[in-house]
Amino acid sequence: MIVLKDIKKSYFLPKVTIEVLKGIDMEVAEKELVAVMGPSGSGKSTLLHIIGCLDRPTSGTYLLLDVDVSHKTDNELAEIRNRKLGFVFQSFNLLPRFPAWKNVEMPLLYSGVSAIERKQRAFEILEKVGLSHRANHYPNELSGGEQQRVAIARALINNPAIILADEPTGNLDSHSGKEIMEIFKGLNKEGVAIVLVTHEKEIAEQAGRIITIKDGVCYSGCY
Amino acid sequence: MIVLKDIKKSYFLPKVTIEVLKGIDMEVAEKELVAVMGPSGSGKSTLLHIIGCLDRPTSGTYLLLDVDVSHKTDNELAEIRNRKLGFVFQSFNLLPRFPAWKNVEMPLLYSGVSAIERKQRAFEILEKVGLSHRANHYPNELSGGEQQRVAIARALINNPAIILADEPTGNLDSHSGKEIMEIFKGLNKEGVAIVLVTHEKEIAEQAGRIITIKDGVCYSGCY
Ligand SMILES: Nc1ncnc2c1ncn2[C@@H]1O[C@H](COP(=O)(O)OP(=O)(O)OP(=O)(O)O)[C@@H](O)[C@H]1O
Ligand SMILES: Nc1ncnc2c1ncn2[C@@H]1O[C@H](COP(=O)(O)OP(=O)(O)OP(=O)(O)O)[C@@H](O)[C@H]1O
Ligand SMILES: [Mg+2]
Ligand SMILES: [Mg+2]
Repeated sequence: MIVLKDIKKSYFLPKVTIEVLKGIDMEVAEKELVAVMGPSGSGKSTLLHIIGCLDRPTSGTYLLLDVDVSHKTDNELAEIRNRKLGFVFQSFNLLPRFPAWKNVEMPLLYSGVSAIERKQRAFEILEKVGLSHRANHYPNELSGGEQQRVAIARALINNPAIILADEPTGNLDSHSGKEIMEIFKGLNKEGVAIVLVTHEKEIAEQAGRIITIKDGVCYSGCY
Repeated sequence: MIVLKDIKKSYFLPKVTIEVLKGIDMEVAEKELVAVMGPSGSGKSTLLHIIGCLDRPTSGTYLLLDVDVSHKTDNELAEIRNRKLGFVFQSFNLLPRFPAWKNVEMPLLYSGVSAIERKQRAFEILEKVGLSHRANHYPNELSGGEQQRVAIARALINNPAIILADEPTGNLDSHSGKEIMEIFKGLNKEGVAIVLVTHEKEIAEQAGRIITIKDGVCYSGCY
């Protein structure tokens, strides 16, 4: 499902080049639930953005669902992303001028679902993450943990084949964190593959495998 | 140092009023290091914003450093805030068009310190949080944990009497989290009072006292 071969990523700044990923070799099979751990600044979000077709690697080969995506156009990548992937960003990326439920329905706008059905599904999924009482709040009227749950709901709304989540429980108390993990584990049992970045040991231990990123390479748990 | 008496806070939305704080009675003495815990959405950030003079309570009395701040003007509150308090926001609030070191020196702009000394102190404090190698990066060129450490450095630069930190280790791996707590504990030994919101049990246990907020009131550890 996800195959990375010698993936490298550098950022070219005016005075210096930052080599973040120095040759990542790893795989995620269908229906797997894997956790990614590593020190702050080690390249976890960078890796997740590449897996999620949000950023391009500097070099290397990436096969997603048996298709070589290293040479796809931006439009083709957007098409794959919108149909197959659900993304929970580390910084949430909610649209400030829309209430929670409109943020959640956003991915459906491109898939031809009617406005009535979009709204209904948005409210259903907000209920699932325990936030139906905040559906009409704008992002700046929500707490940190509530914004995070809106971002999680948005990633689930399109019934994606793969969920990529970047510290999805970082702003949640342990009870809310457990609830979110139960949702992810439930979806994984139904066949959804999940790649989840976390700093929390007790979250990572619930995954089938822990991939550790260190000094720009896959250090352990790569296959 | 910090005395709250029957503090209430409601948000008045078009169709509904949200009562967040329903009568908080609590105190923090000089040189204390206290942790605040509670479920997501229970009002921890709201409480910290009121203690930090960033928001006004709907009713109740608040004494900061023996001064009743409930009736101060906005300018007077800003003056107290800039001279006495250091704030680490849950959402970092870094200025996107300035590099890390300029974000860090920002609080010194109002205190008449020369540009040369501001820059020097900014680089020193970035070194303290382990980020001198990223001093020239803009916020969107930093990882989540690195942005958090810039926000922490900014809160420390002005040698505040009180530090208010909202989930300061939420985006950090356990090693970086420990380093930040060592900095806070070192400052606390030197006499700085610290109020820190966290969801992480092993962080809260390092404080002298744990204040729990539930259903809008101080549930335990209030004095
Ligand atoms: N500007 C606002 N308008 C309306 N409601 C708000 C506003 N800001 C916060 N709220 C509501 O107030 C409640 C408390 O928010 P607060 O940010 O203090 O929670 P918190 O305890 O910090 O939660 P978390 O652990 O998720 O960060 C939330 O339920 C939130 O929806
Ligand atoms: N646009 C950019 N330009 C330059 N450097 C960048 C850029 N984005 C990220 N970096 C650098 O790349 C490194 C990896 O960043 P990344 O966000 O992948 O880390 P991370 O493992 O997710 O860390 P955290 O646990 O703190 O979220 C960091 O050291 C960061 O400074
Ligand atoms: Mg990250
Ligand atoms: Mg909060």
